[in-house]
Order: sequence, then structure tokens, then C-alpha cells
Amino acid sequence: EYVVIKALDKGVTIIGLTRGKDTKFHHSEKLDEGEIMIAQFTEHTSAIKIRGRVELLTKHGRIRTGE
Amino acid sequence: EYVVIKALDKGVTIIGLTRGKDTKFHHSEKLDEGEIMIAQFTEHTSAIKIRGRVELLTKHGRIRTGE
Amino acid sequence: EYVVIKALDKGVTIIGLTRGKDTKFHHSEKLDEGEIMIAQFTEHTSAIKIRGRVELLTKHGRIRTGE
Amino acid sequence: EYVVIKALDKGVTIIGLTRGKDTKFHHSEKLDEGEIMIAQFTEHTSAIKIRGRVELLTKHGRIRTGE
Amino acid sequence: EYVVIKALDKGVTIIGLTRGKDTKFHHSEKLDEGEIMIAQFTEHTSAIKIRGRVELLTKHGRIRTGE
Amino acid sequence: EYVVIKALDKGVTIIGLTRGKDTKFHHSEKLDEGEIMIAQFTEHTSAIKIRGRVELLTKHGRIRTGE
Amino acid sequence: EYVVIKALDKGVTIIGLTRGKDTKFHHSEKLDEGEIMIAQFTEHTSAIKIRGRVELLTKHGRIRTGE
Amino acid sequence: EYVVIKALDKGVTIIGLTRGKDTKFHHSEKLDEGEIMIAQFTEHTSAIKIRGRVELLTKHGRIRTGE
Amino acid sequence: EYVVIKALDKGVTIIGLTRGKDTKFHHSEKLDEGEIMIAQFTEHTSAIKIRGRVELLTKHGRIRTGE
Amino acid sequence: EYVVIKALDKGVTIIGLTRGKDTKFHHSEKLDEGEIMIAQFTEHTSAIKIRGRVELLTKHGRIRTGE
Amino acid sequence: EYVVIKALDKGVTIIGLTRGKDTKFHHSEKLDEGEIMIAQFTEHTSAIKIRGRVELLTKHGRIRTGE
Ligand SMILES: N[C@@H](Cc1c[nH]c2ccccc12)C(=O)O
Ligand SMILES: N[C@@H](Cc1c[nH]c2ccccc12)C(=O)O
Ligand SMILES: N[C@@H](Cc1c[nH]c2ccccc12)C(=O)O
Ligand SMILES: N[C@@H](Cc1c[nH]c2ccccc12)C(=O)O
Ligand SMILES: N[C@@H](Cc1c[nH]c2ccccc12)C(=O)O
Ligand SMILES: N[C@@H](Cc1c[nH]c2ccccc12)C(=O)O
Ligand SMILES: N[C@@H](Cc1c[nH]c2ccccc12)C(=O)O
Ligand SMILES: N[C@@H](Cc1c[nH]c2ccccc12)C(=O)O
Ligand SMILES: N[C@@H](Cc1c[nH]c2ccccc12)C(=O)O
Ligand SMILES: N[C@@H](Cc1c[nH]c2ccccc12)C(=O)O
Ligand SMILES: N[C@@H](Cc1c[nH]c2ccccc12)C(=O)O
Repeated sequence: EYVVIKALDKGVTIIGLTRGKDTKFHHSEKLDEGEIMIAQFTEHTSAIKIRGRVELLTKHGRIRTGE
Repeated sequence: EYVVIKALDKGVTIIGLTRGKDTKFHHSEKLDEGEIMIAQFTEHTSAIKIRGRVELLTKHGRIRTGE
Repeated sequence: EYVVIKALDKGVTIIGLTRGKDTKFHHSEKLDEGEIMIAQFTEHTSAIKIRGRVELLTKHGRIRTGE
Repeated sequence: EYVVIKALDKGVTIIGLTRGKDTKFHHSEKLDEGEIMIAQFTEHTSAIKIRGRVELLTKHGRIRTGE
Repeated sequence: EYVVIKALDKGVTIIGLTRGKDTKFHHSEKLDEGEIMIAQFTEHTSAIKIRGRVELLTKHGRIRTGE
Repeated sequence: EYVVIKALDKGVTIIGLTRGKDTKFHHSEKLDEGEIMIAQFTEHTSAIKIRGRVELLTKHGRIRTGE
Repeated sequence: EYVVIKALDKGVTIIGLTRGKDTKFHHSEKLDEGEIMIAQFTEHTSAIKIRGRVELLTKHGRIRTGE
Repeated sequence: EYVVIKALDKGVTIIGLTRGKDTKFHHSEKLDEGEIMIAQFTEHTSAIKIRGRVELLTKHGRIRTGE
Repeated sequence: EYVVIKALDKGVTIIGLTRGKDTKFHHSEKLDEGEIMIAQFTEHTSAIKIRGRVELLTKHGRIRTGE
Repeated sequence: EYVVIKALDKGVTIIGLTRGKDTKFHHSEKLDEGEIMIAQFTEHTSAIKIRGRVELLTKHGRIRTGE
Repeated sequence: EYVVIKALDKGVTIIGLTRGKDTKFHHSEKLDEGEIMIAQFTEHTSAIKIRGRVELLTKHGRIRTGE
């Protein structure tokens, strides 16, 4: 399973949250406008948090943030 | 299996409920307006509770809360 | 497998029934209006009972209770 | 595999029939009008019998009983 | 795999036939008008015979008996 | 895998053919008009022969015999 | 995997060809007009040959032989 | 996986090619006009060659040879 | 997984490329106009090269070469 | 699982991020205009970052970057 | 999983990139105009690079390069 994140603006952050009893931020990836990140769920990542203006493609459909 | 939660307002909370005999809150993640959380069901999370105004994408379709 | 339950009114209760020879209530989760619960079937939960006005999303479609 | 049963009237009963050589009633769950039961097939339940006015959602479609 | 049988009249019988070298009737379930039976194929049931007026939902579609 | 056979007339016969090196008739089930048989392929049945006027539902579609 | 063969005329023959290094006829089933055979691929049957006028239903669609 | 081959003319040949390091013809089946062969890929057959006028049904669609 | 190749002209060649560290031609099959080859990917074949005018059916759709 | 990346301009970079506790860049592939890269998620790659003007094809749909 | 590459011009190159910690070119296959290559992802190939004018068929759809 993976999701596709396209940054619509500068200052976008993709955060990986740890799998397991505790839920912490294990990695934060900055994207510039127009950059794309395609990220899987993994042994270490069971939740993903996204800050900033993005277009997001998932198996449940597309969604945009920001105006 | 994962769900996609987009905060439509500030003060949104995503709560993970424990898997197993007992059902307790093991983690609470706050979202600001426009932030997105993509969360899996895991070895530790067998139910998710959502408070606040969100747009939710799941395999069974989209649903919004609030006006 | 999970189902999505959106409370359309206050006083909604989501009840987990035990898996196995006996069928008992093992957990009851109260939802306020507008709150959402996404609940899996698990090793301990093989049936779910819902009281109160809800919109329910399942793989077999959507259904509403109340007027 | 699960089915979704919405009671359209009071006096609805959901009966679990035992898996195995013998076929007996192992549990009977009463539903009030508007209540919903989502029930799986399990190690102990290989058939379900429904009495009373319901709307039933299954993978083979929806069906209603009563006028 | 399960099938959904709705009795359209009184006097409906759902018969389970044994799995294995021999084919015998191991259980007969009577349904009153409006009652529903949802029955799986199991370790003991590899064929189902239906007598009386029913509406039947299966993965291959719906079918009615009687006028 | 199962098929659904509805007898459109009296005198319908559903025959199970043995799985294995030899192909013999191991069981013959008579259906009266309006009766339904839902039959799986099993460890002992790798082919099914049908005589008489029926409506047959399979994963490849519906088919009728007789006028 | 199974196929559905409906005889459109008398004198239809369904032939099972052996699985393995050699390819021989291991069984020949005669069908009268209107009779149906539903046949699986098995440990002993890896090809099926059909002679005579039939309607054939397979996962790749329907096909008829004869005029 | 199987394919369905209907001979549109006499003189059709279905050839099985060996699985493994070498690729040889291990079996050749002649079809008369109107005959049908339904052939699986197997432990011994990893390619199939067809000569003559046929209608071929596969999971990727139908195709005809000859005029 | 298999692909279906129909020769639209004489002089068509289907080439099997070896699976593994090295990539060599292990087999070349010539097709005459109108002949069809249905070829699987196998333990020995992880790529297929086609020369000449063909119609090709794959799970990703149909494609023709030549004018 | 793989994604398809077509460079719409020179200066496109496809970056593989490491699977595991740490998230680092393990490989960077430059594409010229019109070149295509088809990349899988693997034992070593659990996220992919894309810089520059591309058309991207994924199971969740197509997306373009740049004007 | 395989992809289908049709050369629209001479001078097309299909490059296999190694699976594992390192990412190197392990094979380069030249295609003439009109030739087709159908290539799987394998134990040794986890990414494919394409140079030159092609039509590419993948599970995510078709794409062309060059004018
Ligand atoms: N550590 C948690 C992270 C998580 C996944 N899904 C969640 C939903 C809600 C809250 C936390 C989570 C877990 O692996 O289960
Ligand atoms: N601890 C419970 C949590 C739960 C999952 N689904 C539920 C439905 C209703 C009530 C509780 C639950 C379990 O793992 O089973
Ligand atoms: N304890 C029962 C709960 C149950 C599941 N499905 C049911 C249907 C009807 C009645 C009870 C049930 C079981 O695990 O089987
Ligand atoms: N005890 C039976 C219950 C049953 C399931 N499906 C049926 C169909 C008909 C009659 C009985 C049944 C069994 O497990 O097999
Ligand atoms: N005892 C038989 C019952 C059966 C299943 N499918 C059939 C079709 C025809 C006749 C009998 C059957 C078996 O398990 O195989
Ligand atoms: N005994 C045969 C029965 C059979 C199945 N499919 C067939 C097709 C043709 C002829 C016979 C058969 C077998 O198990 O293989
Ligand atoms: N004995 C052969 C039968 C066969 C299956 N598919 C075929 C295609 C062509 C020729 C023969 C066959 C085998 O098991 O492989
Ligand atoms: N012996 C070959 C036969 C084959 C299958 N697919 C092919 C494609 C091209 C050439 C030969 C083949 C193999 O098993 O791999
Ligand atoms: N020997 C290579 C053949 C191959 C498959 N897919 C490819 C793509 C590009 C280049 C070579 C290949 C392998 O098994 O991996
Ligand atoms: N090393 C991380 C890479 C990663 C995958 N998905 C992510 C989402 C967000 C941040 C990092 C990641 C992991 O394997 O889990
Ligand atoms: N050696 C790398 C090749 C690769 C696959 N997907 C990638 C995406 C980006 C960069 C490199 C790659 C691996 O197996 O993982």
C-alpha cells in the first residue's frame, strides 16, 4: 500500500508516525512546490501526517488541502 | 487497510483504541485545519474515534462531519 | 474488515459482542453528535450492535437510522 | 464475512445457528426499532435466522421483510 | 460463501445435504413467511435444497420460486 | 464454488460425477417443480450433470433448458 | 475453475484429456438435447474437447457451435 | 488459467509446447469444424500454438483468425 | 500470466529471453500468417521479444504493429 | 507494486528512500526529456521522491507536475 | 507483473536496473521500429528505464513518448 503526495506549495511536510505501542514522529520529509513523494506503509510507519498544501492520491480517492 | 482524515477545522482529534480484551485510548493525535492524517489499523489499533470537523475517506466511501 | 459509524445525534452507543461460544457485551462506546467511530471485527469482536441515530458505511452499502 | 441487519420494527430477533454436525440455536439477540446489528459468520455461527421486520444488507444485495 | 433465503410463504424448508461420499439430509430448517435464513457452505454442508416459495440471493444473482 | 439449479418442471435430476481417475455417478438428486438445489464442487464431485427443465445460475451467467 | 456446457442437439460428447506428459482421452460423457454438464479442471483433466452442437459458458464468455 | 478454441474450419491444430529449458512440441490435437477445445496451461505446457481458422477466447479478449 | 500473439504476416518471430542474471535468447518460435501463439512467463522466460507484424493481447490491452 | 514516471523536461530526478528505521537517499536516477522510468517498491525502497516536470502513473491515477 | 513496450522508432533502448542495495544497469535491449518487448519485474530487475520513442502499456494505463 502506498499514497502519492504532490506539493502544491513550498513548505509541505510529510511525517512518518511509528508503528507499535508508542506513536512518535520518526521522519519528516520536506517537499518543495511541485515535488512528489510516493510513500508506503511499512514495518516502521503505520500512520502518515501531512502539513501544507498538497494533492493526495490514495486508494479511496483524491483530496486537496488549502484553497 | 488505512483511512484518510482531513481536518476541516482546528481542534480535530484522532484517537486510537486498543486491540484486545480491553478497549482504551492509546493515542490521541491533534490536527490543525487543513492537516491530513492517513492511519492504518494495526496490531495495537482496532478502532479509531474521530472528534471535530473532518472529511473522511474510507473503502466504503467519503463522509463529512459538521455543517 | 471495518465499518464506519457517524453519530447523527447525541446518545449513540456502539456495542462490541464477544466472539466464541458465548455472546456478551464486552465494550460500549458512547458517541456525541458528529463523532465518528471506525471499528474492526477482531479476535474479541464478532458482532457489533448500534443504538441511536447513525449513518453507517459498510462494504454492503450505506444505511441510516432514525427519521 | 458479515451481514448488516436494521430493525424496522420492535420485536426483531437475530438467531445464531451452531456450526458442526448439529444445528441448534446458540444465541438470540433482540433488536428494538432502529437498532442495527452487524454480525459475522464465525467458528460457532454458520447460519443466521432472522425473525421480524428488517432491512438486511449482504454481499448479494439488500432485502426487506414485512410490508 | 453464504446464500440468503427469504420465505415468501409459510411452509418453506431449507435442507442441508452432507459433504462427503454419501449425500444425506443432515438438517431441515422450517421458515415462516417473512423469515430469513442466511446459510453458509460448511465442513458438513456441501449442498442445500429449498422447498417452498422463496426469494434467494446468491453471488450469481437473485431468483424467486412460486408464481 | 457453487451453482444454483431451479427446477422448472417435475422430473429434474441433478447428478454428481466422481472426482478422480474414474468418472461415475455417485449421487442423483430428484427435484420437484419449483424446488431449488445449490450444489458445490467438492472433494467427491468434480462434474455435475443436469437432466430436465431448469434455470441454472453460475458464475458465467444464467442459462435455461427446455422451451 | 469450471465450464458450463448445454447440449443443443443430441449426440454431443464431452471428452476429458489427461493431465501430464501424455495427452489421452480418459472419459467421454454423452449428452442428450437439453442436458447440461458442468465440468471442472482437475488433477486428472487439464483439457476438455467438445463435439456436437452446444452452448458453452466460460469465464471468457459464451460461445455456440453449429448453425 | 485456460483458453477456449473453437475450430471455424477443418484442419485446425492445437499444439502444446513444453515447459522448461527446452521448447518442443509435446502434443498436437486436431479439431474438426465446430469442435471446441478448452486447454489449460499446466506443469508440462507453458505455451500453445494454433494453426488454422479459429475463434479464440482468452482473459484478454476474443480473436479470430482466417478471413 | 500469458500473452496472446497473432501473426498478421509471414516472418513473425517470438523470442524468449532468459530469467536470471544474464539475459539471452533461449528460444525463437516462427509464426506463419494467421498462426497464434499463447505464451506464459515461466521459470525460464522473464521477457519476450516480438519481431514482425502482429496483433498482441495482454492484460494491459491490445496493440498492433506494422501499418 | 510499481509506478511509471515520464520526464516532461530535462533535469528530472527519481530518488529512492531507504526502508527501515532510518530514511535516507540510497539512489538518484536522472532522466532526460522523454525518458521513462518504471520503478518498484522493494526490500530497499519504501518511498520515492520525484523532482522536476513529470507525468506520473500510479494505481491511484495520473498526476502531472509543472505547468 | 509485466509491461509492454512497442518501439515507435529505431534506436529504442530498454534498460534493466538491478534489485538490491545498489542500482546499476544489468542489461540493455535494443529495439528496432515496430518491435515489441514484454518485460517482467524479476529477482534481478526492480526498475526499468526506457530511452527513445515508445508506446508503453502498463497496469496504470498507456503512455507515449516523443511527438
Ligand atoms: N503506533 C500506532 C500508530 C497508529 C496507527 N493508526 C492509528 C490510529 C489512531 C492513533 C494512532 C495510530 C499503531 O501502530 O497502532
Ligand atoms: N478492543 C476491541 C476494540 C474494538 C474493535 N471493534 C469494536 C467494536 C465495538 C466495540 C469495541 C471494538 C477489540 O479489539 O475487539
Ligand atoms: N459469539 C458469537 C457472536 C455472533 C457472531 N455472529 C452471530 C450471529 C448471530 C448470533 C450471534 C452471533 C460468535 O462468535 O459466533
Ligand atoms: N450445522 C450446520 C448449519 C448449517 C450451515 N448451513 C446450512 C444449510 C442448511 C442446513 C444447515 C446448515 C453446518 O455447520 O453445516
Ligand atoms: N456429498 C456430496 C454432495 C454434493 C455436493 N455437490 C453435489 C452435486 C451433485 C450431487 C451431490 C452433490 C459431496 O460432498 O460431493
Ligand atoms: N473424474 C473426472 C471427472 C471430470 C471432471 N471434469 C471433466 C471433464 C471431462 C470429462 C470428465 C471430467 C475428473 O475428476 O477429472
Ligand atoms: N497433457 C497435457 C494436456 C494439455 C493441456 N493443455 C494443452 C494444450 C495443448 C496441448 C495439450 C494440452 C498437459 O497436462 O499439459
Ligand atoms: N520452454 C519455454 C516455453 C515458453 C514459454 N513462454 C515462452 C515465450 C517465448 C519463447 C518460449 C516460451 C518455457 O517454459 O519458458
Ligand atoms: N534476465 C532478466 C531479463 C529481464 C526481465 N525484465 C527485464 C527488463 C529489462 C532488462 C532485462 C529484463 C531478468 O530476469 O531480470
Ligand atoms: N524508512 C521509512 C521510509 C518511509 C516510508 N513511508 C514513509 C512515510 C513517511 C515518512 C517516511 C516513510 C520506512 O521504511 O518506514
Ligand atoms: N536497487 C533498487 C532499484 C530501485 C527500485 N525502485 C527504485 C526507486 C528509486 C530508486 C531506485 C529504485 C531497489 O531494488 O530498491
